[in-house]
Amino acid sequence: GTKTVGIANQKGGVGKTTTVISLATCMAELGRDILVVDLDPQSNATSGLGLPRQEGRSLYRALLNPMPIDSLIQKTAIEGVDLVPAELDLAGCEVEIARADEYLHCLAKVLRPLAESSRYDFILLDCPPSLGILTMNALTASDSLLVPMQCEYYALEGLSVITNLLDRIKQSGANPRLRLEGVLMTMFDTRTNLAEQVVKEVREHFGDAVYETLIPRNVRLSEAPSFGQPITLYDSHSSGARAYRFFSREFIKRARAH
Amino acid sequence: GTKTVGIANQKGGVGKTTTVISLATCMAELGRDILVVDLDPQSNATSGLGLPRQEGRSLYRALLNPMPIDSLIQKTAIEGVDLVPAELDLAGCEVEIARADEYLHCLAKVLRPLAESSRYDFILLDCPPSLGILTMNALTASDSLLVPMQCEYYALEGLSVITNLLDRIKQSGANPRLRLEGVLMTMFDTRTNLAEQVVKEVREHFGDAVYETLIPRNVRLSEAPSFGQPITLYDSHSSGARAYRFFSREFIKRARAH
Ligand SMILES: Nc1ncnc2c1ncn2[C@@H]1O[C@H](COP(=O)(O)OP(=O)(O)OP(=O)(O)O)[C@@H](O)[C@H]1O
Ligand SMILES: Nc1ncnc2c1ncn2[C@@H]1O[C@H](COP(=O)(O)OP(=O)(O)OP(=O)(O)O)[C@@H](O)[C@H]1O
Ligand SMILES: [Mg+2]
Ligand SMILES: [Mg+2]
Repeated sequence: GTKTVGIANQKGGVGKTTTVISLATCMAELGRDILVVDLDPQSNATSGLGLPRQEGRSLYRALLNPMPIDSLIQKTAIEGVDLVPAELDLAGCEVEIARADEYLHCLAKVLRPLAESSRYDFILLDCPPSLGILTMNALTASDSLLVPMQCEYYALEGLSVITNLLDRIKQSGANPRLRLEGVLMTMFDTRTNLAEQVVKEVREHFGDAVYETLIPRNVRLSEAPSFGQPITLYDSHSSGARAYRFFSREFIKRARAH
Repeated sequence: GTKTVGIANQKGGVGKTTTVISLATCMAELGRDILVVDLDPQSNATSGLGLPRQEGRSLYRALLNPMPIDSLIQKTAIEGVDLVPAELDLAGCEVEIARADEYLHCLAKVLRPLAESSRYDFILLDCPPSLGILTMNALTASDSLLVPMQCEYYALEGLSVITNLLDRIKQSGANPRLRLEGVLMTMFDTRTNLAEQVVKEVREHFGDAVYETLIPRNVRLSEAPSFGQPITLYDSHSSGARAYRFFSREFIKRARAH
């Protein structure tokens, strides 16, 4: 069946959106069918996949009055990658969702029929940099959580916050099946000791949950979004593209094992 | 009197906290008295200034039952820089504040007596990466807004979002005096064309609002927080320390002009 994975970290700028887009396109190259759901009002995953921000086409209405999301799914330029886009108003719906009954389950209700239809191999949820209602909904709707983690000190401080939230969501009964898919180290800068130290410390705390693959800091990854292209189209031979291809194979192997 | 400046940008990881800490310490070197208020539940400004995250010592209670904040102010290791720390529970208070009357003015009420006492030359508010209740409170309590802006494409997309919010807060009457203090370009990487293009585009849209100073990408800035020190103590001769010292003089000159 379909596996739903939330990509979240409340620390900003750690590579959540870059990981969602790159993982989706690399898995599509390996023949998988992927749906990306952009839950961030900034709609970076939407523009990074080359689609315009379209007011009125996001999950906003579906979250408040659960309806099938088929009508919201759009094709992207990448074979095997579809998208539910975001819009700015998504930020406003957090206050409205908070007043709904079972406010944590709005997204799960909308995604469940799709997940059960096995139309996609993976559904990837790109979360905003906060632990607000949209991220909580994503964790409640997910089978597992992937945490991109920048090789910097502030990001290290925040890692236990998101993993504690995973435990709370699991233990509260909101989503008993939720587990940690893994921790992906990003923006690894070979020129500094700091990156090595952070990786060492994360491996000590999280052991095997940390992927082997280290995503290097690579300027081509930050150039690609300005062309609305994933790294595999923008510069297929870059160190960023190679690292995400390596990661996507490691991700599939591990995801299949559970 | 005291000037209150909100440092905000909903895009994550653009250098908000680094700018708050660096600007505070560089202005203290020039003899100013600065209060930093950490409004981010991640409490990075608190740890970056060398203080532990202390549950029960943040603004949380003061925002819900307005009380003088003198008891929350802590001294830091830097002469001339005081801090109101953050704690994780701050995230929880957004939902509670939303239910309060005049929910946008909670922070303004708490800070007003302090601003009127002229005990500090500047009060700097470090905001979380979102446009939620805490950031809206910060903009309502501020005289002006400083927007750190990473020299990357996704950050460029988001710039009009925060400046539109400034206009709405001003025009709605929530804070008629609010103005744009300026846009500071951060993490400028001299090795890439992308950074040059982004700076050029921002200057075209925002003209003189963009500071002359460009903060370079400098690994020493990302190492300093792991020692709980601002850049001026950690590596006073680094390109990061020099750039923020240059910026602090430009900031004071412009702030005094209004
Ligand atoms: N490995 C990398 N090397 C260089 N630049 C990168 C890398 N990964 C991401 N970037 C760039 O760094 C910035 C932050 O990445 P991204 O936007 O993906 O993070 P995020 O966690 O989704 O941010 P937010 O918290 O705002 O949602 C972007 O400008 C992106 O292009
Ligand atoms: N000019 C710079 N050069 C290199 N690294 C930097 C620079 N400025 C900030 N950093 C590092 O980049 C990361 C992001 O910076 P910072 O945490 O200050 O951004 P932020 O906007 O406050 O993030 P958030 O959105 O999570 O609050 C941190 O690890 C910081 O140490
Ligand atoms: Mg993102
Ligand atoms: Mg910050």
